[in-house]
Amino acid sequence: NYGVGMACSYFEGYLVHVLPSDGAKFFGFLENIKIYENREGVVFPVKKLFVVVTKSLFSPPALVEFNKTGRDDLPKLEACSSLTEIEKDVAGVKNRIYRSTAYKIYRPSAPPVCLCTEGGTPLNTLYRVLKNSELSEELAGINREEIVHDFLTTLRKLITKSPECRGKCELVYFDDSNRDLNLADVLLDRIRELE
Amino acid sequence: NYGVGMACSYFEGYLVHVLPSDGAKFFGFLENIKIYENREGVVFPVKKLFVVVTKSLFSPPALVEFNKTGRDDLPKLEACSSLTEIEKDVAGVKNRIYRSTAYKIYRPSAPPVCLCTEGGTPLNTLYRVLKNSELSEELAGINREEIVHDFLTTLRKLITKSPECRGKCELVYFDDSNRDLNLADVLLDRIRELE
Ligand SMILES: Nc1nc(=O)c2ncn([C@@H]3O[C@@H]4COP(=O)(O)O[C@H]5[C@@H](O)[C@H](n6cnc7c(N)ncnc76)O[C@@H]5COP(=O)(O)O[C@@H]3[C@@H]4O)c2[nH]1
Repeated sequence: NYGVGMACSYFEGYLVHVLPSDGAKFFGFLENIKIYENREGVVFPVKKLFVVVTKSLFSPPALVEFNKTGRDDLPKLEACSSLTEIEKDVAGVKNRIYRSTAYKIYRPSAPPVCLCTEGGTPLNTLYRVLKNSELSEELAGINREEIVHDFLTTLRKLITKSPECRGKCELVYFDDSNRDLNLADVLLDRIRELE
Repeated sequence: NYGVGMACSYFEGYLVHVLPSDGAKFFGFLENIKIYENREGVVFPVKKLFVVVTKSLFSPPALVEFNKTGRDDLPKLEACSSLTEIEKDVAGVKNRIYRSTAYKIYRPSAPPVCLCTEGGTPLNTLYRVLKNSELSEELAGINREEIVHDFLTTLRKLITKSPECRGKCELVYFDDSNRDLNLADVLLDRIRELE
């Protein structure tokens, strides 16, 4: 089951590296956010990794591409610098680097809001696989809605069951085919729910 | 089909980023090796990325762990520094870093041999998933041999079909349950075949 497999791989191959403390030099995601807050003089109202999963599976290189062009009346995302990197030897690659990006949401009549967010990488990779006709025949018969549903359900379960990852990651489903929706607003709503 | 899906994800989520030129500042894997050769004053007899796929699915953090301890009569791997990093914005993560490791194989009565090699990361992630009893129920009924076979077969096909990746990646199957086998020797044999 593709969605379930992707969620397991994302959890064990990524979240497990970036969320918990490693007991040595990496103090964990929450600590990483606090270090950034002190260094940059900002505040993250919600100290979680927001993973944006889209209906199309696609995630642009930078989430700012989801902003509505020419609409200064709407909140919009802007990328800031990266949080402190995590460097570890993984499967033969020495000093493999895991890096998360801080974003600001600028609002027309309120102060900006900081958060750590990114796209759902395995789904974006699948999007690229399906676009590549050479590859897509290998995965014929795939149902995107089912994959997104299985990915989200399985990942939520895995995160909740893990004492070290629970409460540090927020999954945000975004219907990028709906032109009335603005990602920055969807993220602001979720932040308000969690504050 | 898990093995097929992993091969597609590894190809489209990794090999496509690190093997071809990106038409701008990254000149491709071959160029990357030549830069390293000039900088470090070494020669890579075979300028390919050697991906080591094991029977157990496990890849240690550094491939040197496959060396036979206390056997100075056998060739052994030693990790060197990394090749030049590739930095690109991917799925909302700004400046995500992709980095490959150069290794030397030291031989008891011959000069050392340089190569760029690593483990098959997606299989190592699956190994960790299966070890985690919370996750393994999600993937019950998995047959490791079948997964390795499907992963290798699919990946070989994808690499061969791609003009930009063809000839730049060598897949090496290593039966890590066979104590008579030494990974450094298996890699040397493959290098001799390809020289
Ligand atoms: N946002 C984000 N940042 C990261 O640094 C990162 N690293 C992994 N992942 C995602 O977690 C999952 C598990 O990763 P794994 O390493 O087993 O497979 C990876 C791995 O086998 C290989 N790969 C990707 N990046 C690297 C890398 N830098 N070095 C070696 N191998 C890599 O290609 C597979 C697919 O990668 P992505 O399709 O980018 O998404 C992965 C995957 O869904 C990441 N996601």
